[in-house]
Amino acid sequence: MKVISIVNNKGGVGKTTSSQNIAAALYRFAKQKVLLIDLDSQASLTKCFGIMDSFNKKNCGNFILGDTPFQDVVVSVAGVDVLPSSPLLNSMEDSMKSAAVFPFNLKIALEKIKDQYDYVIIDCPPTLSSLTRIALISCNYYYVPLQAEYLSYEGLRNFLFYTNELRQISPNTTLGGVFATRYNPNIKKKLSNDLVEATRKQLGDMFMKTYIRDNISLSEAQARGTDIFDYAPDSNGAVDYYSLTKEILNKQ
Amino acid sequence: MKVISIVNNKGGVGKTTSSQNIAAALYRFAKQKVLLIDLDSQASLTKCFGIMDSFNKKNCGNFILGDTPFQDVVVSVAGVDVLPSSPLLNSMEDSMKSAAVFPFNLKIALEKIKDQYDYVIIDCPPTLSSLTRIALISCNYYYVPLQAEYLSYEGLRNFLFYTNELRQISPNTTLGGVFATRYNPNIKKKLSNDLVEATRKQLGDMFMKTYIRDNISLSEAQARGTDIFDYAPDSNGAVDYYSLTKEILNKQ
Ligand SMILES: Nc1ncnc2c1ncn2[C@@H]1O[C@H](COP(=O)(O)OP(=O)(O)OP(=O)(O)O)[C@@H](O)[C@H]1O
Ligand SMILES: Nc1ncnc2c1ncn2[C@@H]1O[C@H](COP(=O)(O)OP(=O)(O)OP(=O)(O)O)[C@@H](O)[C@H]1O
Ligand SMILES: [Mg+2]
Ligand SMILES: [Mg+2]
Repeated sequence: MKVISIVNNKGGVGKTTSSQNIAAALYRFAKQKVLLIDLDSQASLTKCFGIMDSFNKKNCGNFILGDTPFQDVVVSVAGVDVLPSSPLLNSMEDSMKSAAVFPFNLKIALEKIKDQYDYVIIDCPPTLSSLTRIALISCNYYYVPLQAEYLSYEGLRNFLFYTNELRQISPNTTLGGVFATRYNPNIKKKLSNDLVEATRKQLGDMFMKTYIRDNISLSEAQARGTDIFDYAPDSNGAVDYYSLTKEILNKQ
Repeated sequence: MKVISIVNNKGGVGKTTSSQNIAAALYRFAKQKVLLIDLDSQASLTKCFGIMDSFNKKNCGNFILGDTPFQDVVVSVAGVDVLPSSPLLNSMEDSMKSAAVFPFNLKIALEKIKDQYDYVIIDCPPTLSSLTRIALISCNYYYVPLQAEYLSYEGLRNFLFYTNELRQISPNTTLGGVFATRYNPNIKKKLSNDLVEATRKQLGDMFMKTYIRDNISLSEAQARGTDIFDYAPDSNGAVDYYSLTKEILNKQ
């Protein structure tokens, strides 16, 4: 079982959109058994699959804390399994931090289900909070979506510095790659092209060849509670996430 | 002195861009003395003013904790004063939470400087963390930027529920309004128009008449470390933030 975290402390760069569509591509095209974990109390990923988050339902925090069996938390939808989030996840963070095994809580919890899935994809919140650390420590690879804009680019250096430090306590946690989102080299936005080129030079191979173009169908699909391959299979969004997933599979 | 927080736990909706340009408009057009506080450890707002965040400089956390005098933290730039952020702010959050006065830390700290400014604008991180609570409790009004997209719209209900609960311990904290960002009603994106209409119906007067159109000059200005009025005074971004600031001033 391979565990992948989609992570970036900058907000709104496409973490949830990438988690959703990479997982869908792994299932639809590579026939992989996939578990998605929504570690963000905003529950965006949960909503993208049409699962209503609510205070009285169990969430991924219950599985991580071990107070509820996996089967009573997981939801199967459109061929993938989802450990949903809810606003209550926020208040569970303190109990995770005070557990004896922190920050290895999720890594240990995932041991219990390692024979059931080929891939686990973890959508992270836009912070360097304990939930993001728990996700980074539990994964083999982390991928960083980068919006081709100044603020997202500026924050990348500190973020990669932080994740690299983390390897001292979790040597298995490896940067899978950084990829551009909402980027369209053909629209002559000089700033975006300059930022992407600068990142490519700095990161070399760690900067993925595939980029995700701006495509309204991606958010339209989410409003309908489904993935891009189901909603608009011929769109730029579908083509780009298909080739990004292929590039991820080739790197493994 | 009026204190305004720009908040939304959804990431990437324009909190930093709005904080920067509302503050700049208050100074340039309404001749107000403005203090900006960057409560996000990503330090986006700090970078928007060309201030390099670094580990060895004092940040707004030092002022809130009271270990450094205000004058030794504040930076004056382009007519406004900024209490900058740095990656260290993240680690100061725990000391703020354990202070006797939590979560009134900032409210109390601002008492010391209340004769020096007309407005304080606080840029918040994309979470419901303690830093966001500290900001909400210290402000008179909070304004919520809303991207005209499904995930941002979906999260609004829970967010406003949370901020409304907070009024039980801070009755002065009032919703100033919600405003649409990166919205362009003329581009026939049916989903965006539907979401904006739905929000307008739900919120009535609380949904601001001014919306901010998508405008690349806003991020280009940030890459140059300045505000939109200095970089592109005739752009849509400048026109929209001017009228939004006017609408905010009329509401006070
Ligand atoms: N390539 C794209 N083209 C068009 N819209 C996109 C694209 N990627 C993401 N979006 C939209 O942009 C918004 C932000 O994306 P998303 O929510 O996935 O980012 P995030 O990094 O998960 O945000 P947060 O920091 O709040 O968790 C969403 O409304 C999403 O539908
Ligand atoms: N109206 C707009 N038109 C075009 N670009 C915009 C607009 N508003 C914001 N942006 C850009 O979108 C990105 C996200 O905006 P911003 O960083 O201000 O959001 P935020 O809510 O502060 O994000 P975070 O959740 O990470 O704090 C930035 O690169 C910014 O330059
Ligand atoms: Mg997300
Ligand atoms: Mg911001």
